[in-house]
Formats: sequence, C-alpha cells, structure tokens
Amino acid sequence: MGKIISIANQKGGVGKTTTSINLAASLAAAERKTLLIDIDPQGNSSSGLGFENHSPSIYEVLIGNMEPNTAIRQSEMPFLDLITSNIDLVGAEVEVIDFPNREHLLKEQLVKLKDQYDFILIDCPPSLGVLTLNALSASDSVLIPVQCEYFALEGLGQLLNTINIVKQHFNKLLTIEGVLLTMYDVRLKLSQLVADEVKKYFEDKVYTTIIHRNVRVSEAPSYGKPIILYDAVSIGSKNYMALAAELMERNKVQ
Amino acid sequence: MGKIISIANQKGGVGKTTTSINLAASLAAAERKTLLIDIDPQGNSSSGLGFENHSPSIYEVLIGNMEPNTAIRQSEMPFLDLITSNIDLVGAEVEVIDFPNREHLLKEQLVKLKDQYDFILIDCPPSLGVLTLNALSASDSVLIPVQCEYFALEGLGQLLNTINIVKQHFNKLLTIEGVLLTMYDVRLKLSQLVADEVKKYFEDKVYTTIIHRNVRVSEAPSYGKPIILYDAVSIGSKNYMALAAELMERNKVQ
Ligand SMILES: Nc1ncnc2c1ncn2[C@@H]1O[C@H](COP(=O)(O)OP(=O)(O)OP(=O)(O)O)[C@@H](O)[C@H]1O
Ligand SMILES: Nc1ncnc2c1ncn2[C@@H]1O[C@H](COP(=O)(O)OP(=O)(O)OP(=O)(O)O)[C@@H](O)[C@H]1O
Ligand SMILES: [Mg+2]
Ligand SMILES: [Mg+2]
Repeated sequence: MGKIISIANQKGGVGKTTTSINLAASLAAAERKTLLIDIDPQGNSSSGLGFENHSPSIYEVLIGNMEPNTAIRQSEMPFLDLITSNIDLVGAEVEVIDFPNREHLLKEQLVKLKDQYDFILIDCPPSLGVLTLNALSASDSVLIPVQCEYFALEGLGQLLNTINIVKQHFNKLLTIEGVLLTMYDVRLKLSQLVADEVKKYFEDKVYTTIIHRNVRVSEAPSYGKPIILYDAVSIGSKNYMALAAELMERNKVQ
Repeated sequence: MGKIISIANQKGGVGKTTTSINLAASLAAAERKTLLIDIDPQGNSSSGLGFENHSPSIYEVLIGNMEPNTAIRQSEMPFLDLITSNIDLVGAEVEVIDFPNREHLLKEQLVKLKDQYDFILIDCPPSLGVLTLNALSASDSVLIPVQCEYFALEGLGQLLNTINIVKQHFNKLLTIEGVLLTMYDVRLKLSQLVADEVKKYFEDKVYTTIIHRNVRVSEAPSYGKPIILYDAVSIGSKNYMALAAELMERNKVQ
C-alpha cells in the first residue's frame, strides 16, 4: 500500500519543487516505486524533470475527464513516474467551486493508484487554495520544507492552522511526515538561528538531514534532471539521498 | 496624482516582499509620500516593517467594512505609510466570489487615496487569484521581480498572459513599470545566464539596477526594519536606493 505525501508550504520559494523532484528521484534510486504529481499550475516539477508538453495532466484527472493511469508518464529513471501539471490548473480553482465534493476530487482518483506505488509525492503551489486542499485531503501525511530565512518562520503558524482544519473537515488521518530545513548556508548566522527556532517548534518532527544551499541543485532543473543524475557527487545529491534514507527509516520500509 | 504600482509574480520567493518594503522605504527616504499595501495573506510586508497586530487591515477595506483612510498606519519613516495584511485574506478569495465586481473591489477604494501619495505600492501573494487580480486591476503599472534562477524564467510567460487578460477585461491602461533582477550572485554562471535571458525577453523594460544577493537584506525583516534603516551602507541598501532613483527617473518625478 503506497504512502501519499504532500510537499506543502504556502510560503513561496522554500524548496517545495526542489524537494519533490529530488526526494522522488532518491526514493526511485533506492528502488522504491515512486509517483510524483505536479499540482502547481507553474509546472516546475514537470519541467524540472524535462517534460515540456504538459498534456495529459493532473488537470484532466482532477475534473474527471480522464483515468489517472492514462495521465501517468515514465521518467528516465526506472522506478519514477510523473503526472504533469498544466496551465489550465489556474482556472481549476474557480471551475470546481460548485462541485459538491471539490476538496476530495484528487483523493477519489488517487485511491485507484495507491497499490501500484510505494510512495506518491504531490508538489503543491505556494497557496492554501483548492489545489493544496485537494492534495492535503488526498494525503496520508505532509512534508513541510522550511527555508532557513526569517520570513519562512512567519508562515508556519498559518500552515499548521490549515493542516488542522483539513484534519477536522476533510482528512482525519493526516499527519506531519516531517519538517525539512532547506537552503541552509553554514556561513550565515541567520541559517543557524532559524534552524534552532524550527527545532524548538517542531522537535523530533524535524529531519536530522538538512539540505544545504548548493548551486548545483539550482542548475539541475535547467537540464531537466534531478540532482542525482546531474551531479551525483554534489552536496545536494548527498543531502537528498540522506533524506530519502531517513524518510524510509521513519516509515520502516524494508 | 499618485502612481499605483503592483509588485507581482506568481513564482514564489522571488523578492516581491523584499522589493515592496525596500523600494517603498527608499522612495520615502527621497521624500516621496509613499503608501505600501500588503495584500498577501502571509503578511510579510507588514511584519517586515515591524507591525505585529494586523487589524485593521486591507481585508476590512476590501470587503467594504472600512474606509481606506481608517486602515492607514504610520511607519517609523516620515514619508512611509502602510495598510497591513490580515489572516482573514485567506478566506477573501472565496468570500468575494459572488460579488458582482469582485475584481474591482480594491480599485474602488484606492481611488480615494491616490491624491494623498506620490506612490502606492501593492505587495502581492505568489498566485494569480482574486487578490492579485484586484491589485492589477487597481494599478497603473506592475513591477515584476525576477529571481536570477532557472524556475523564475519559467513563469514569466504565464504572468504576461495574466497581465494581458487584466488589460483586456479589467484595466486597459495597465502597463509594465519594469522588470527587476533580484538575488543576483556575481559568483554564479546561472545568475548571468538568467539575467541575459530576461534582458533578451524584456529589453529596455529591465532596470539597469540589479539587486545583488546580500545577507543583510534577509536579516533586516527580523528586526522589523527596511534595509536602509538596518544597514545603510550595505550593498542591498545601495541597490534599492538606486532602484528608487531609476524608477523616479523613468516617471520623470522631479
Ligand atoms: N538546496 C538548494 N540550494 C540552492 N538553490 C536551491 C536549493 N533548493 C532550492 N533552490 C532554488 O531556490 C529556488 C526556489 O526553490 P523551489 O522553486 O524548489 O521552491 P518552491 O517552494 O517550489 O517555490 P514555489 O513557492 O514557487 O513553488 C529555485 O530557483 C531553486 O532552484
Ligand atoms: N537581495 C537579497 N539578498 C538576500 N536575500 C534576499 C534578497 N531578496 C530577498 N531575499 C530573501 O529571499 C527570501 C524570499 O524573498 P521574499 O520573501 O521577499 O520573496 P517573495 O516573492 O515576496 O515571496 P512570496 O512568494 O512567498 O511572497 C526571503 O527570505 C528574503 O529575505
Ligand atoms: Mg514549486
Ligand atoms: Mg512575499
């Protein structure tokens, strides 16, 4: 039975897409069957893995025009599949407003896929709208990337609020998979200060693995590759492989 | 007659808030009467200027419960005022769905303020929803921060699409105020590559002023101060003062 994990944080630019792509690729490298779903209209996870044409996509699946299996694409890694995003998702927020079960559209579709994968990751947009609500309602847990910067701390309260609301109204079983510190720069006092705050707030939910700021990580998407294929010996690659190992350990996946 | 400028880009973490706060403060330092409006539910512009309690806010103004003048707060700089954000804005997207003029709510209110300021800046959230549409409909122009990273290039097409849609349906006079390169790192090839692409795409709309990556800029908000008050001699401070000068030059403000 696959585990469905949303990668979410309404604060922009904290490393949601980078974590989605590279955690998915690292799990696939460990031969766990992994599906990455890009539900962000920007489509960064899709292009970061080299997919240009974004149709068929999660949009058609969400509004019920297509079976999820039809939208699945294979990546260049054997154990990694993807369902891409699509520009039409921008309109989906308004389009589904009148659907009676608008927060559960994704959940109803992903039930059909759970048995085929060990992990299903969902890359969320930087907002708490209908798309992120669908992802959280469909998920077993949520992984929260937190950039080691001041503004990233600010939004955590709002995010926890939203997670609690989803738990009460849409998905009682939703838990926090973990909190991931990203873009940590060893030279900056600010990084350490924020890291300390986050650990105080989230305690053992914070991954021991910290993702360091590493330019190779930000170069990889322009080649359409995850970091482990772009530069396997980089710090970023080591960090994300360690994260995959820690996540599997926490889920006792043998 | 004040000029209303939205600071917008649906890509997250590109420097919208940092530019809103520091451009507003630099214009105020040049003794231009400036109002900063925080329409992002995250409230980063509000807290970045040291405002904790976010009520009264732009939320009450938007839904028509309060005159805009009542929501104006004075900052510690003589020529800089602020209307703060509020967590209730998260619900505003759905709340105003049935208002007949839901895209023009902000415009109707800002008309009452235009004469009191030289510049009104609006810090937008990382999405193209109702809040950003309201900001664009109410604005004379839009300033687009572009982070010098690969993913930041991706979203520009979508943003231009949206600006054109707003021009056609809500605000014929909307223009691009300028495109600002942010978090430029002289040590990285990637920064130069992205900067070259952006200049090819936007030509003379791109500001000559480039905002360099500078840790003092990311430290300032934790003290509730704009960079020119936190560290006046930093690169960040010089960059934003130069940007204010360039913006005023382009608007022939004497
Ligand atoms: N560890 C890292 N080292 C260096 N750069 C990084 C790292 N992680 C992410 N980045 C860069 O930071 C920027 C923001 O990251 P990313 O796009 O993954 O964030 P996001 O949360 O998905 O953004 P959005 O809110 O727009 O969806 C990107 O340009 C990315 O390449
Ligand atoms: N020139 C700079 N040098 C160093 N850090 C910067 C610079 N500009 C912005 N930052 C930092 O980068 C992060 C993202 O910037 P900011 O929050 O202003 O972006 P944003 O576009 O407003 O994000 P959001 O999409 O969440 O609204 C912040 O932590 C900020 O402090
Ligand atoms: Mg993303
Ligand atoms: Mg912001």
